[in-house]
Amino acid sequence: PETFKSLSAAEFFYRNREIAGFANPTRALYQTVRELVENALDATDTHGILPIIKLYIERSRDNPNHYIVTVEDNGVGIPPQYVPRAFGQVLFSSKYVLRQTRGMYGLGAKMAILYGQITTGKPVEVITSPIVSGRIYYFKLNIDIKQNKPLILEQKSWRKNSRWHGTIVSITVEGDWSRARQYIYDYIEKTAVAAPYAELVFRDPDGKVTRYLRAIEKLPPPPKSVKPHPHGVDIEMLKFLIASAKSTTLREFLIESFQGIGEVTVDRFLEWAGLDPKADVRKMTVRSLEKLARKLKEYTGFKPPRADSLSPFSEDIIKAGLERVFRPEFVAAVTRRPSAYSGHPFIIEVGIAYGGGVKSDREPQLIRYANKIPLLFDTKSDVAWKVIDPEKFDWKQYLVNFPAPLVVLVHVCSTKVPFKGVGKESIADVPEIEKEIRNAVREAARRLRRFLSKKRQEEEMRRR
Amino acid sequence: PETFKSLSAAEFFYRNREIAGFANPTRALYQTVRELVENALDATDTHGILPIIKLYIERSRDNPNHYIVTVEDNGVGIPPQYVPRAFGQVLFSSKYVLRQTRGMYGLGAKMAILYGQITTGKPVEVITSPIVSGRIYYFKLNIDIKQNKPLILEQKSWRKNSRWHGTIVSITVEGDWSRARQYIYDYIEKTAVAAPYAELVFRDPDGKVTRYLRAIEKLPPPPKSVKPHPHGVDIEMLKFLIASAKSTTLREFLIESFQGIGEVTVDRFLEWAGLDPKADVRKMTVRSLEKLARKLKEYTGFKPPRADSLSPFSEDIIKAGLERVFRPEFVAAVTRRPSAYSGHPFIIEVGIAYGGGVKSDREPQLIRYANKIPLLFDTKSDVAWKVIDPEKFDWKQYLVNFPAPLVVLVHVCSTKVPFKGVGKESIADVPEIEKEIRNAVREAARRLRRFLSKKRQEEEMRRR
Ligand SMILES: Nc1ncnc2c1ncn2[C@@H]1O[C@H](COP(=O)(O)OP(=O)(O)OP(=O)(O)O)[C@@H](O)[C@H]1O
Ligand SMILES: Nc1ncnc2c1ncn2[C@@H]1O[C@H](COP(=O)(O)OP(=O)(O)OP(=O)(O)O)[C@@H](O)[C@H]1O
Ligand SMILES: [Mg+2]
Ligand SMILES: [Mg+2]
Repeated sequence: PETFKSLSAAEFFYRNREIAGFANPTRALYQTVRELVENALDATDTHGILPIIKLYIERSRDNPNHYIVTVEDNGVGIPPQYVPRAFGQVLFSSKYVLRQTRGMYGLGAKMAILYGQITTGKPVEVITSPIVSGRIYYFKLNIDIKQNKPLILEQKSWRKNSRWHGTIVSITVEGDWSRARQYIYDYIEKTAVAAPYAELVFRDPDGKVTRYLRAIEKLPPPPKSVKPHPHGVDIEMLKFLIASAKSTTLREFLIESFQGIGEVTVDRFLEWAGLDPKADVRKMTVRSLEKLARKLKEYTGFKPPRADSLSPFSEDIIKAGLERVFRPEFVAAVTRRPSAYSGHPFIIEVGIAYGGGVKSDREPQLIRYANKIPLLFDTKSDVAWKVIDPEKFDWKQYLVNFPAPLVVLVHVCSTKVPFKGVGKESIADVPEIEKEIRNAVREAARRLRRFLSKKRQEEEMRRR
Repeated sequence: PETFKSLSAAEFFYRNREIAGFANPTRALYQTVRELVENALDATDTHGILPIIKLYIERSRDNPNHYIVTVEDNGVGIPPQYVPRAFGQVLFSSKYVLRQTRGMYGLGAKMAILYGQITTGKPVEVITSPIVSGRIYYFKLNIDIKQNKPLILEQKSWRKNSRWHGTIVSITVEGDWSRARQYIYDYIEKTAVAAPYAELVFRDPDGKVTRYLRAIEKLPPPPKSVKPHPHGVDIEMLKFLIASAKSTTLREFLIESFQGIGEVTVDRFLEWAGLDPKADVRKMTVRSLEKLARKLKEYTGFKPPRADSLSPFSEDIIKAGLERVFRPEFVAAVTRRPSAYSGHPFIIEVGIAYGGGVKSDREPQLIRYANKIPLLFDTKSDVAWKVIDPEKFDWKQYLVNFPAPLVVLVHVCSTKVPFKGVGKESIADVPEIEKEIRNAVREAARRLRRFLSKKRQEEEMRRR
């Protein structure tokens, strides 16, 4: 007879860790670095702090295949009452709100800690001090996988005698530095180039130190947390919003719970939809909720989704980054206006670099970012490749004939990037996103064409 | 200040449902069909029952974009005390054991039910009767997303006056039949062709009925549930096994908990590893567990993983299937011996069809299966494509020059197929699996070469 059983979320992701990027020691070492660095950047630039991030990878003295990965940041720190769950409970997070952050699942740090626990048995060590706090806190934690809760092995705190604030996380994992190193160096390089306002220091297992100094002193405005847009709504979301709303009438509920619905718009919408403004939302049947969800999705009169929940690179930063890495003959960058899919605002940015230090290749070299995170794997299954693939995009009409020295950078930023998997390596084919990437690439490619056509004319003239 | 929050597993998969294949109404309708059909096949052929599976998709009278998807099977049924959680609790399953089944996550049916609930508000209806039961049970259920538990809206049962056994599941979802139909027909066709011992009936929203009659009366031996192999072990798995073991000494624990470790092998292993057979496993420190895990992984003297936990198609079924669909000029099939990755047994099967009814194309046409499930999406990011891609596999040396009429079928079956995502569409690059696929393709390609070379010689002779 069948044996029925339930799993905790920790057990599920432990058994299926390849889904989160922990398929083998090479990918696991890379993913561990990523998860910690992305948390450190979220703790700084999302909070208006110029980041200082230090990454150390050192070989463990007990076992040459084990690596101690430590990341230190000068971020907002974590209140001590939340530290055990932040690092010991799968699906626990401060990023479950509508705001552009690198983190979104409440899983990343825990996956790295879990992987360390199952391959080396070593617990995670966390040192943290919130800006407002007068103390520094130390925790040594394990994850109780079956119960999905933290096990505190050690905990202490002491008075802070400096103005230090931030977090240090140290995890020991099985890894393969010889195979992972090219990806980790590439990831750190791409992160630094895209965040010139950050100072990054990286010391690798051979003791080699790489330092990226701050190139600009100005931090982009941090993204704000916002309310959902009505176009993203479904029946269960309505039920959740109703349960947590203060308002009880439909009219007040819509104004309170959504962005893009003001005093004037709400009355127009209710009239168009044929709904009663005074209806008690707590008494709505499933049938009326289904109708409300459908009408909210169809109505075109709401303001478009807000962009202040987003934080793009900017055309200057993209151009500066491409210049620095490639010293190309030509560079262009495009930051599109905000768009939306399923009520989530998003912005597409595209950069093109051509010639100069760019190597010639038989297809475009695609560099991808999502919410400022460099994406290195599964390139060909990403929606951005679907757009710029020479089999789909007519580069010839822009005077680019392969083999050619062409780099295309694509950045997707959103309150929710539709990744294909929790390992965050490639983006799904969302039609609105695909369309915007195509428009941005065309815009940048037109500028490339003007440059190439002018260059060709000058060469003609010189020949005569 | 940051707002910390935890999510239930149901909330997590509700918010990130694109990760499970529910990104839009087209994919959602397709995925709903898949999840129900795969459950029906697991309930039959895994239990020695010749499957009779009926799939109905009908348009809802309330809304032309809503579809009622119903699947009926003659399987083992579900004991009534487990029905609410089987369909109302995410991460609840009877397939969390080491045995080849289509299901593995404890998520599939719940995702379809969740999607129905959020797009149409309609609950799932389940009718079931276990073989041994004298009653038929009916349930109408919702999922309480926040609590991740079932809400029973209605429940009744009545005496069975026939020998019927099995399950009927009916879910109403938002869908897009015009876009989804080609994928659903393809999926049903590929499922039927690979399961000639099954009877499948499909009635689509236009009323069209497609019937696949049983072609063979003999069911392949159902896979057996087995113990883990020592090569898959990690520290946390050891802790779980120790907690549930009856034995207390290391020697007895190893024999009881693992496959491939017998009375003779255990003593040889313990001597080689320098471990004490009488050590009390319940008192082992993390350090000694880490050493035990490492030694178990390194030792090469264990028997290879067992194949009775697997259920491949067989070369006859593959050839018959390819003949039936393509009427090719040439067909070959290879079923490899069992191999293993991370202690999980797996078998690779490859089929080749050439010429005849196979259309000519500029690259090989890849048909993929995993644990008998047809995989239709993300083909180019699958490990099988990585092997047969003409850029990586020298088809010319097998006398195949593109464009050519070549179909390659690849089947990966395992106690755990390493899918890239919970939507089960493509398989990750596990080195052992990639190597076995390559060997199988070469074997089949060699037979193709003999055929093509002979054919070419005959054409030469006829020309003279
Ligand atoms: N360096 C840090 N500084 C401040 N807070 C942190 C830091 N690292 C982790 N946290 C907190 O711990 C929480 C859990 O982190 P974790 O990486 O597991 O999930 P996440 O970042 O929210 O989402 P994701 O799984 O997408 O990474 C974060 O939401 C954040 O509140
Ligand atoms: N038609 C059916 N007949 C018998 N049992 C069923 C049927 N459908 C579902 N079940 C039971 O309900 C459980 C949950 O199904 P569900 O599809 O959610 O998960 P799963 O099949 O175990 O894994 P996966 O998420 O990979 O599909 C199954 O494990 C099985 O025990
Ligand atoms: Mg994180
Ligand atoms: Mg299932």
